[in-house]
Amino acid sequence: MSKIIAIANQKGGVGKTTTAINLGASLALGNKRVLIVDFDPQGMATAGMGIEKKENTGIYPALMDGTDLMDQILPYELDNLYVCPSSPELSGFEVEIYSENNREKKLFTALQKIKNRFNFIFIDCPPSLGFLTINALTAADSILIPVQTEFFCMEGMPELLQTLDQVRSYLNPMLRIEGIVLTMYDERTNLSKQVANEIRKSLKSIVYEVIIPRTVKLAEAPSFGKPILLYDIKSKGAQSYLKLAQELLKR
Amino acid sequence: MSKIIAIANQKGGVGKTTTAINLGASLALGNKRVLIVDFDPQGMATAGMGIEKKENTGIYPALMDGTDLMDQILPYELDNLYVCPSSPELSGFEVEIYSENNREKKLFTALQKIKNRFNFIFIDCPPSLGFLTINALTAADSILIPVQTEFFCMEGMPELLQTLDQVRSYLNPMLRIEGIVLTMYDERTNLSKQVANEIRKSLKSIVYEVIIPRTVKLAEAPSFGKPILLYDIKSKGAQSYLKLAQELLKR
Ligand SMILES: Nc1ncnc2c1ncn2[C@@H]1O[C@H](COP(=O)(O)OP(=O)(O)OP(=O)(O)O)[C@@H](O)[C@H]1O
Ligand SMILES: Nc1ncnc2c1ncn2[C@@H]1O[C@H](COP(=O)(O)OP(=O)(O)OP(=O)(O)O)[C@@H](O)[C@H]1O
Ligand SMILES: [Mg+2]
Ligand SMILES: [Mg+2]
Repeated sequence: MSKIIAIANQKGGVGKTTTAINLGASLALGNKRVLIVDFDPQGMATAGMGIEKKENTGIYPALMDGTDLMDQILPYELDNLYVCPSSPELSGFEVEIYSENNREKKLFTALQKIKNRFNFIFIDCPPSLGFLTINALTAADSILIPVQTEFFCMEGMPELLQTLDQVRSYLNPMLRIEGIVLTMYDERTNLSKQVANEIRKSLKSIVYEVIIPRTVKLAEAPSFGKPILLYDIKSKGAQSYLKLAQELLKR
Repeated sequence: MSKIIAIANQKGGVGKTTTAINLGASLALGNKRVLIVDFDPQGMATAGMGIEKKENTGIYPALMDGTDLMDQILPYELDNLYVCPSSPELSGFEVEIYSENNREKKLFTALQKIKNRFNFIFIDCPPSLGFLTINALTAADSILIPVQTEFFCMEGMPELLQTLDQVRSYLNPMLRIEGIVLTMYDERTNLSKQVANEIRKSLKSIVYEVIIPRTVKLAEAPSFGKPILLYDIKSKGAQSYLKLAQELLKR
């Protein structure tokens, strides 16, 4: 089995990168071969895993000058986990290939060549519905949508669902919703409870049972350049991502 | 006096919109005439102030078909505070004017016509260094940079500072840094303290003394469609934005 999942939500700071790193690591711990593709020019997944960002390495050269993508994939200190880093040039990708045919399918073509070497490929997307995210949705089998349990979180949902429809109509008819994961849940506040209930009421079965709590350890782990599993596996944050990995496999 | 300030940081979810709404409201309370321009196609400042997002209203028509910008500006329940809403069409703005000359100066031209009617114009930017943010930096006298006191927060700073240099060289030589405001500070954790110290050490005088704490009331206020001042003026969050307004005026 091999599945490509785009982790996307145009709202900023909702836990896309944190989910890519920690869900990826949790599945790798469960003996799945996992690749994390950092498709954000800011390279937060690259930095958060302690990898130095270097010019012209990772996904950008594999898309632009056709270097073999496998050559740009790095093994990680956790067995079964691999990373394809981002680099700053990625922010110029859209303008550089503006006039090319099939420009939305660049990532799809690159990932198809290596898809069978992994059980899961996660694509960490930037906070926008622009060209990079469209490329990711075109390459993906499904989308995983982290949603912060705060007020603004549902504001962007109509646009996101509309974008999925457009991608399905023109670029990737098979694109499904893998699920919605509630993040940064603060059990001390009513706001989180109210928002979580509202989302479950309106979106029911596509929302995962597991909720990711807001914890200091999850916010600290990237400063040590490690997934939470390698930073403190007994923490609430690590346990919640391990449970999310199990729920994802069950569906 | 009339000043245009872009509130920008390509990192998502750092408090750009929350700062635009609450700093704007705090200055209005202090008898400054303030305009908040929502320049994010997601329209979070519009929604967070309880304004219904409508097709083809606000900043987009004023930029595209030259309707008078003042006609698109709405008064707010707080005296001296005005809002120019966003609408979904704004996300197509870049592609629509791709071939026009001076496309980066569209917002500059529109705001120059009305600049003297306000003491402060805040432009709430989307989480990217793309076309909309470049337009905002070209129109602005200065940039206010919210920085979350968490690990990822400094990752994007080099790219942001580089972008400012480029905007200064080609589009807006007078662009200055108004300041950096530390947001979502959690005094219970070492992470916030460490990050805040690190930022002050490296960026010294451009970081405001006032720190915005992470509080539930600040997260809740947008769900009531109100700035924190109208939701709970005695709260720590409201008080911190009032102090930030005073510090901004002193500089
Ligand atoms: N469950 C959590 N508990 C505490 N902090 C968290 C949690 N999830 C994410 N964070 C922190 O919140 C911030 C935003 O998270 P993250 O960068 O993963 O979001 P994102 O959606 O990828 O942001 P962007 O839109 O900029 O790509 C980071 O500083 C991260 O460390
Ligand atoms: N000081 C604070 N305390 C608690 N919650 C906050 C604070 N500031 C912002 N928030 C909440 O954190 C989330 C992100 O804030 P906000 O939307 O202002 O950031 P942003 O930088 O504008 O995001 P985007 O990059 O998507 O535009 C929102 O849900 C907001 O209500
Ligand atoms: Mg991210
Ligand atoms: Mg915002």
